[in-house]
Amino acid sequence: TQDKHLLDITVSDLMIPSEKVAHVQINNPLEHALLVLVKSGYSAVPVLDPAYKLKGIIGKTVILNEILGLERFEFEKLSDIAVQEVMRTDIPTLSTDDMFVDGLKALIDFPFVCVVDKEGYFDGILTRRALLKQIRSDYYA
Amino acid sequence: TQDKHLLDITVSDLMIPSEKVAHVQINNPLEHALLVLVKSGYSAVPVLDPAYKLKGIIGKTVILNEILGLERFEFEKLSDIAVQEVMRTDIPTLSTDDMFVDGLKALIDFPFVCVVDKEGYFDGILTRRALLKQIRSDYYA
Ligand SMILES: Nc1ncnc2c1ncn2[C@@H]1O[C@@H]2COP(=O)(O)O[C@H]3[C@@H](O)[C@H](n4cnc5c(N)ncnc54)O[C@@H]3COP(=O)(O)O[C@H]2[C@H]1O
Ligand SMILES: Nc1ncnc2c1ncn2[C@@H]1O[C@@H]2COP(=O)(O)O[C@H]3[C@@H](O)[C@H](n4cnc5c(N)ncnc54)O[C@@H]3COP(=O)(O)O[C@H]2[C@H]1O
Repeated sequence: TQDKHLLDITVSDLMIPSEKVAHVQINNPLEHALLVLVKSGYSAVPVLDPAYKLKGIIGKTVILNEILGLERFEFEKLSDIAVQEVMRTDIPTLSTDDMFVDGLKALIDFPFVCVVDKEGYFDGILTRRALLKQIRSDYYA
Repeated sequence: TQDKHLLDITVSDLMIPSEKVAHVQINNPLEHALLVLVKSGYSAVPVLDPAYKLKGIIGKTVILNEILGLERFEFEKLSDIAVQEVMRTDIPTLSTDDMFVDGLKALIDFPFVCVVDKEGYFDGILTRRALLKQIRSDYYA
């Protein structure tokens, strides 16, 4: 993508493919999701169903908010709540053949945006870092 | 900044001023830092000293890693560790008169970058969102 003009770049040129994206399943308990988020270091990851369709995203803040009691963090609750009960579902998505500018608009309010096919199967994610790296190489071209 | 050309825009045109930035102090216990991060929803925030100089940044992952034991999250440890013991200090900084392209380069690997003056006093932060919004308005200009 070094020599492609910014306007000709598609989402599939910049996205991280699904096999390289950390994710959790809708039926996982929150304890598992928090471990995946802490071990990977990511703020939030996609949530998939057993058929590999995208269902939402889940982040550390939502999980910690769920267990924040009056006096302390109630960690014992983590194993009783499933990811699908607290995940965020009102999220934008992109398709592989969307253009660079569609990615730019979607990433203004989200650190990453999920890429799905026409039936909703998960293809990967587009991140702000990938977009900014491309803008930098376009700047210096 | 709508009508300024991208190349003429400075960091001070886009940054969030210090009074609007959530932060913690070097001597705060981790419990306080985690509460600020959960209540604000931010992944990481700047760490300042009592004189308002920048000392580092702290995020949810570092705090949770610190208390992750073999069997469970050991929450009781949160009140025994100070922010300055675990904060990250190898972070880039910008100054108010740096240009747009300096901000772009710094933000490729960091969701936000702290802005400081020549003596290290904290002026604010430049975020990826502010940069992307300016790129979008330049795109449509
Ligand atoms: N292990 C690592 N190695 C190097 N740099 C790292 C890193 N983890 C985080 N970063 C840096 O920190 C930024 C913010 O990460 P965060 O986890 O908050 O937010 C991330 C995370 O929530 C998600 N993400 C990125 N890569 C992912 C992956 N492979 N699997 C699942 N989620 C991913 O997309 C968001 C934006 O990612 P982006 O790359 O634009 O921006 C990343 C990247 O610049
Ligand atoms: N309360 C809120 N209202 C609306 N949108 C929100 C929001 N909290 C987060 N977001 C959105 O999510 C992005 C990632 O936030 P995050 O907390 O991981 O990462 C944030 C956070 O660590 C820090 N940050 C942003 N504003 C801050 C502030 N006022 N005080 C302290 N830290 C801030 O800079 C990072 C990048 O911020 P950026 O704006 O580029 O990107 C933000 C923004 O697009």
